[in-house]
Amino acid sequence: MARTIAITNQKGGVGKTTTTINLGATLAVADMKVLIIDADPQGNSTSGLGLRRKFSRSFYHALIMNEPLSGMVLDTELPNLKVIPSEKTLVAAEIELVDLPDREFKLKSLLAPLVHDYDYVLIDCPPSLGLLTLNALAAADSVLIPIQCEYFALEGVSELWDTLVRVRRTVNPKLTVEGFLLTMFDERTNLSTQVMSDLRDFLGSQVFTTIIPRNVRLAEAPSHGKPIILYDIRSKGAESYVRLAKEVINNVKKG
Amino acid sequence: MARTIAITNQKGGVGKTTTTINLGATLAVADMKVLIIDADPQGNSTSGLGLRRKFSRSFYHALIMNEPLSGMVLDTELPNLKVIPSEKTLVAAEIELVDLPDREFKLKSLLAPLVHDYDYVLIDCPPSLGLLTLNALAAADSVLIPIQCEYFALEGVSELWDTLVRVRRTVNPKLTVEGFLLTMFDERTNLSTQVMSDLRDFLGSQVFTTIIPRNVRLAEAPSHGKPIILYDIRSKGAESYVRLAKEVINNVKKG
Ligand SMILES: Nc1ncnc2c1ncn2[C@@H]1O[C@H](COP(=O)(O)OP(=O)(O)OP(=O)(O)O)[C@@H](O)[C@H]1O
Ligand SMILES: Nc1ncnc2c1ncn2[C@@H]1O[C@H](COP(=O)(O)OP(=O)(O)OP(=O)(O)O)[C@@H](O)[C@H]1O
Ligand SMILES: [Mg+2]
Ligand SMILES: [Mg+2]
Repeated sequence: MARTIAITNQKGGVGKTTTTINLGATLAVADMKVLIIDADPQGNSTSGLGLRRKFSRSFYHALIMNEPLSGMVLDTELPNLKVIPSEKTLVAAEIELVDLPDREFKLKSLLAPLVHDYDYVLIDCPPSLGLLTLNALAAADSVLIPIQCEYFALEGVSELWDTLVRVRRTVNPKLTVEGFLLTMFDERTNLSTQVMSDLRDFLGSQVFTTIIPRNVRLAEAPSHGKPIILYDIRSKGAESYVRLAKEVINNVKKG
Repeated sequence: MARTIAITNQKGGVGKTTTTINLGATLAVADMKVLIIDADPQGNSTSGLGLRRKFSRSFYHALIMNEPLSGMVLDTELPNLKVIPSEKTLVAAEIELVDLPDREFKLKSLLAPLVHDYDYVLIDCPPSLGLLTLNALAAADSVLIPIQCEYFALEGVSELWDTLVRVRRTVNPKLTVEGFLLTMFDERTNLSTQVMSDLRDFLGSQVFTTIIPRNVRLAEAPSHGKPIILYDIRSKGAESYVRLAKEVINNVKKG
């Protein structure tokens, strides 16, 4: 039975896609069967794995036209890593879902026939708290929240917290927090260190021990369509995502 | 008559808010009367200027309850800089606007009585191409597009381009491009230099000569509620936004 994790934060550019791709790829290398769902109309998880324009059906067709997800699963360079792709047609879904009954539960019912085939399902969310993200939160067992070590990112946490509380009360009472992940950490700046200590004080053990450093190899990898573990396994970026994968696997044991 | 500029890019975390605050503040110091409209439910332009929770009416009340914008203009530390604030209630506007007639033109009609009081109106957009951004694009004379010098940011340009073309054909035939602004440029990395040369080749003179370097003082300033020109005028960040303000002022002369 898969553990479904929504990777979300309405703040833009905090490392949601980078975490989805690289946590997914590292879990796959550790022999876990992983499915990535790209729920962002920007399609960055799709293109970051070199899959842009290599498909005819995408997440939009499942969500709005009710086509089964099993018909749109794409292979990647890693045998244990599969992807449900997205493209800009998904932008329309936010508006087209508004008038549908059960509009938050579309993804949850689409996923039901698939979860037994995987150990992890990771959902890459857009930078908003609209219906695409709500679908991911209703379908997920837990949320992983990347947080950039900067001021605006800290500010958004309380709003995200309010949303998670509301989601637990309405569409998904079982939703838990997988963890808060500090990203783009630059040990040379006071800002990073200050935000890190604020977050650890506020959120305690909910913050992953692993911190993702700012590392240009992570920003280069998507232009080669590869996760960091295939692009540069010796980089600090790859090392940090290997540590994160270990924490996530151990989290389940604690469960 | 004000020049209304929408600062937009659906890619998250590329420097939309940082550019709105710092271009606005620098124009204000150069004796221009500037109004910033925070059209993002995250309210980062509002909080980055130290104004969070210092108001009872915000952009949501104008957009959905038709209250006049003139009743919610806030002062800042700079006499020539004013702000229409936002808070998370604005999230609901994306859905509440869907069923309204003229849903894309709400902001344009709200702004009409105000534009004569200012030289520039800058609209900070959320990281999406939904109805809040469409309202900004329908009301604007031009768009300023911050682009991070990284792979995913380059990818999003073609989607943004499609949207701008569609907006010119439907809601705003006069919309022009103020310019593409390269942000968070790090001269030490090949990635930044490569993306910069791609953008200059694709977009030519549409790209501002001014480049905004990655500079931690820009990321620190919002936690003190100050634009960079008041937080650290000697920083590279402040210098680059002064150069940008000069280019924007000269653009109008050419315009
Ligand atoms: N640890 C890191 N070090 C350096 N660059 C990084 C790191 N993590 C992500 N990046 C880069 O920063 C940018 C933003 O990251 P990413 O696109 O993963 O964020 P996101 O939260 O998915 O953005 P959006 O809100 O637009 O979906 C990208 O160009 C990415 O390559
Ligand atoms: N030139 C720069 N150098 C260093 N940090 C920067 C720079 N510009 C912006 N930042 C920081 O990077 C982060 C993202 O910038 P900002 O919030 O302005 O982007 P945005 O496009 O408005 O994001 P969103 O898509 O969430 O609205 C912020 O923490 C900001 O302080
Ligand atoms: Mg993303
Ligand atoms: Mg912003």
